[in-house]
Amino acid sequence: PMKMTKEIKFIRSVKRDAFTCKLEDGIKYVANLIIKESTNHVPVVDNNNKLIGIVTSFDITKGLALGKNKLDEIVTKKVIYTTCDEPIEIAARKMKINKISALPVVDKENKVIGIVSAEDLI
Amino acid sequence: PMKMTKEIKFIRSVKRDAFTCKLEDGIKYVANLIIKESTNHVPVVDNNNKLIGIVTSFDITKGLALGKNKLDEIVTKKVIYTTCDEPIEIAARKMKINKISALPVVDKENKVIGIVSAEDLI
Ligand SMILES: C[S@@+](CC[C@H](N)C(=O)[O-])C[C@H]1O[C@@H](n2cnc3c(N)ncnc32)[C@H](O)[C@@H]1O
Ligand SMILES: C[S@@+](CC[C@H](N)C(=O)[O-])C[C@H]1O[C@@H](n2cnc3c(N)ncnc32)[C@H](O)[C@@H]1O
Repeated sequence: PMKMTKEIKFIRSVKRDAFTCKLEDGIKYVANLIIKESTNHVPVVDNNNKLIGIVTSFDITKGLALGKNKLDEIVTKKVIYTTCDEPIEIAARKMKINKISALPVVDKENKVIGIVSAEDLI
Repeated sequence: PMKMTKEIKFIRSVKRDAFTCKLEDGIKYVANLIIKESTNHVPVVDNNNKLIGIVTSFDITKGLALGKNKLDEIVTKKVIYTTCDEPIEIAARKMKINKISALPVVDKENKVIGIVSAEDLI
């Protein structure tokens, strides 16, 4: 008889390119990046491309609502991320538990190599 | 032998409350609504609660980038929506094809009765 095995998918097969920024960039620069690349989530990286934060259109909206105009004031510094080897179900659960809709993908050195959002998993 | 039937899920079982606004509201009002209710997608309704547009944190970010400060200038008027009876796979496909991450849920009179986002479907 034929065996019914469910194929496990990993982040490697669904991730997209990430568009990143630095902490010294302005909010307007990030806003322009968001609309130019049609992406809501911009990982923040240091000079070695290592993940140090994330800023999203939600954060820019928050900046507008609360009158904050420096990127440093709206960046989320405790980032929830994923890796190429993670099963997509684990990544999906991370998003649901934390009420977020995207995860930067990092390599073993914590460098940003991509991003995956809820839309990529549905 | 036991039959393997895949249960079909409908939007009715996954939708959440929507927080809406009117065209005459200000961008700052909508920005505050977005962060207060922790939601990125705000359907725009008329005086009868009928769907006439949608504005998201992406649109507010676009407004900031392009110097637009009226809500009417950043609202998306051609809205892709769903209904309670739609299977979630159809809703998911609508999101993927249009590169959007949420759909307002409307009743037979086109009144907004909820919203569903990609995070609710993963
Ligand atoms: C908690 S969510 C709530 C709104 C909505 N569910 C969403 O996904 O945007 C908004 C906040 O999550 C943060 N965020 C988004 N992705 C994140 C991630 N991968 N790790 C940590 N925080 C993240 C954003 O910086 C933003 O301040
Ligand atoms: C095309 S998406 C691209 C960025 C990203 N994929 C996202 O979902 O925000 C951004 C635009 O989609 C629009 N949009 C979001 N949900 C929509 C919906 N249900 N129907 C029509 N337009 C929608 C927003 O108004 C915004 O201008």
